This record gives sequence, C-alpha cells and structure tokens, in this order.
Amino acid sequence: MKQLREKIASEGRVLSGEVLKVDSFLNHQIDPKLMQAIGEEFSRRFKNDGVTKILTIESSGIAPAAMAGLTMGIPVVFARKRASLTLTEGLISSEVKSFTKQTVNTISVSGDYVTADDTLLIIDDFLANGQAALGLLDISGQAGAKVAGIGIVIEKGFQNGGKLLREQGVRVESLAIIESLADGKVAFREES
Amino acid sequence: MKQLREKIASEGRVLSGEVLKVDSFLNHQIDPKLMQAIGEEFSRRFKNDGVTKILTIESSGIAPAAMAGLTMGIPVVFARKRASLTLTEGLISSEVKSFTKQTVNTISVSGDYVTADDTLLIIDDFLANGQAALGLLDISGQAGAKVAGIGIVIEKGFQNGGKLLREQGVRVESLAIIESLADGKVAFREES
Ligand SMILES: Nc1nc2c(ncn2[C@@H]2O[C@H](COP(=O)(O)OP(=O)(O)O)[C@@H](OP(=O)(O)OP(=O)(O)O)[C@H]2O)c(=O)[nH]1
Ligand SMILES: Nc1nc2c(ncn2[C@@H]2O[C@H](COP(=O)(O)OP(=O)(O)O)[C@@H](OP(=O)(O)OP(=O)(O)O)[C@H]2O)c(=O)[nH]1
Repeated sequence: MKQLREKIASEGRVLSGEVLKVDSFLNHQIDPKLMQAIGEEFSRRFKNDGVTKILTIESSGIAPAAMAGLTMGIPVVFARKRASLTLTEGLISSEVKSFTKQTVNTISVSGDYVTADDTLLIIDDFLANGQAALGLLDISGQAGAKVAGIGIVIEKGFQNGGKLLREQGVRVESLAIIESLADGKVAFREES
Repeated sequence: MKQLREKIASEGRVLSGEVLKVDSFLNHQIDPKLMQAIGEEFSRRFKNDGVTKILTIESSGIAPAAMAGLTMGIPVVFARKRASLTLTEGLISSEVKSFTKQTVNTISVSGDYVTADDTLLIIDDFLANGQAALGLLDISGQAGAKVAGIGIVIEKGFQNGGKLLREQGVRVESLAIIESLADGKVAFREES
C-alpha cells in the first residue's frame, strides 16, 4: 500500500535492527484518515470472502479494525489482554508468549460475540513473531468460527510470524512488508 | 443523542445499581457505524472550538475518538496505562485512582504529541468517578495545552465525575447521561 509505505518512510523511526517506531500515526498518535485508507484497503482484499465480523486485539489493532469494520459494514470485536469490569463470563481464552519478556499472557474474547456462525477477518497492527495472531486464531477455532484471513498493517518479513501463519494455510494480507531494518533504514519487500 | 439512548435501551444490560454493561457495541464488540455517528456528534459540538487534536485513553476510548478525529480531520492520541515497546521517552504522566481496586495507576502520553500549541478535545467512553478524565486533564496541563472540553459517550450522572469536572469549569459534553440504574432499569436524564 503506497500511502502506507510513504508514511513509514517519512515518519517511521528505526530503533534497532528489530524494532520500527511508528508512534506518530499508528501506535500512540493515530492518523484517522490513514486508518480509513487502511480499512478501505483491507475491505478491498476481503470484501468477497463472506466476512461477518472483524477480530482484533487491544490496543493498536482497534483503530485500523474499526475503520475496516466501518467500510465493510460489520462489527469489530477486540480481544482483551487483561480483566475488564464487564468481560467476566463466557470467555474464550488463549495463551500468548512474549519472547522479549519471557512471559505468557492470557487473551480473551466473549463467546457471545465470536461464534460458529462467524467468518472472521483477523486484523492487527504489527506481525512480528506471530504469537498474538496465533492466539486469535486459537480463539477463533475454539469458537468454531471460520477465518477468512489475517489483515496486518505492518509485517516484519525478517521475523517468523508470516512464515508460521502461511505454513498453516492461513491467508495473510500485509499492507507493508519490511524486509529489513538494518543500518537504521527501512527496506520494503517489493509489492507483489 | 437519540440513536445512542436507543442502543443502550435495547442492548445495555444493567449489572447492578452502579454498572451498565454495553459490551455488545462499545466495550468489547464495537458497532463502527454507531461509533461514526458518535464521532460526528462530538464534531458538531466542538467543531468551532479550534480543536487541533483529540486525546483519549486505551482501550474503549479509541474507537469513538478515532471516528471523531476522522470527522474533524485531526489526529488522535491515546494515553497508555502500561509500558509499551516504543513509548519510552519524553513521557508526561499522571496518577489515576481506582476506588474499586483501591490502587493507583500511572497513565502516560508522549510530549512529542501533546504540546503547548494544542487545543485538545478529551474523549472517553464512560464518565463515572472522573479519575481518568482528571488524569488526562492533568497531562494536558503539564503539556501546556488548552482543553476545549471533554466529550463522553455515556455519563453516569449519579456518580461524582461530572460534578467534579464541571465544578472546575471544564465543559463536559455527554452523549447520554444515565440518571439511575436502580431496579435493573436504565433511566436517562432528560435531553437538555
Ligand atoms: N512499534 C512496534 N511494535 C512492535 C514491533 N514488533 C513488535 N511490536 C509490538 O510489540 C508487542 C509484542 O511484544 P511482546 O508481547 O513482548 O512479544 P515478543 O517479545 O515476543 O515480540 C506487540 O504490541 P501490542 O501487544 O500489539 O501492543 P499495543 O500497541 O496493541 O498496546 C507488537 O505489536 C515493531 O517493530 N515496532
Ligand atoms: N461498562 C462499564 N464500564 C464502566 C462503568 N463504570 C466505570 N466503568 C469503567 O470501569 C473502569 C474504571 O474502573 P477503575 O479504574 O477500577 O475505577 P473505579 O473503581 O474508581 O471506578 C474504566 O474502564 P477503562 O479503564 O476505561 O477500561 P477500557 O474499557 O478502556 O479498557 C471505566 O470506563 C459502567 O457502568 N459500565
């Protein structure tokens, strides 16, 4: 997605060979018009797949997912990483590993909102080692829902997540794929 | 806001005399079209106030804030409640009390995105005892930013938050004000 690659090139800050900071438009400050364009792009790629609902995870997945849901005219459910005042019963949960923190965290969704009648589009902001995406796939499976695919805003192609998911036969659509962050520079994979 | 009151009346579940569950469209599952209508309503109320940016807080504030930002053509910044991979420097922080949990939590925003040149519209999903709103006001003050006002989706009029904020001379615009949740029923304050 050209508009996204240009935004990353002009505002992204390479923090290390592994981490790209895009707090100015995706992870802390949000650019709503760009989010709308991102939502419309996800809609274009998945509009013929019978998607009934979008599944994402708090917090950075919410804005892109909400805009995709707006364009596609469907609801958006966001998985919780922590207990909330009202998300207390009928939970479908999954464990998500953090390699950096060497911890496991439980993510949850209410079985009221993700069911066997759903065909889900999973959306998230980053795809790195894929643990969060695997957790959302696991929740979808427990609910008996179909998964049309996974929509990612930024995939780090040099990490394993993309490979892990595609090897399972999951369709992964990433709007920007970063081949490398070496030498402080963002190198994108060529548009396919 | 009539559309919102009708949605609360048909889908809201009164969990107790103090708590209303609206997980089906605001706090877990999100209704994007309703969020867009909410964003447009906030825009109508604040479009002549020179607002440069919307300030909200993860997670449930993000969708309504993003839609307001989309309508108003301005960026949205969401305060973090927990450390994030990239939000590590130049933090402006504030303490937020939780009366239920008897704890204090630190919320933070990057000084890169909230500055003395900004006129902020603070947006959040619920206004109950007002601690989160006070924290966002405190952050705004530390940044030297003006605050045009606070936009709330659902205010619980029987709790102190609204009074606390308005007594400080802050303009609070709530799209629905709940007078009472007694006897398992949602009673709205009359539209002013
Ligand atoms: N900006 C940025 N973020 C990255 C990058 N790589 C991974 N992340 C984010 O870091 C978080 C994952 O960290 P961990 O759970 O500790 O996992 P890991 O060590 O196994 O990678 C996720 O944020 P999250 O849980 O989705 O947080 P939130 O922003 O939704 O609150 C993920 O999106 C990157 O290059 N740049
Ligand atoms: N559904 C619902 N939520 C209520 C109600 N009253 C307060 N809340 C939410 O509960 C959370 C506040 O809980 P605490 O921090 O423990 O504060 P408190 O005990 O002093 O009220 C906030 O969620 P939050 O931190 O904003 O969480 P998030 O949803 O953004 O993640 C607030 O929006 C209510 O009647 N219904």
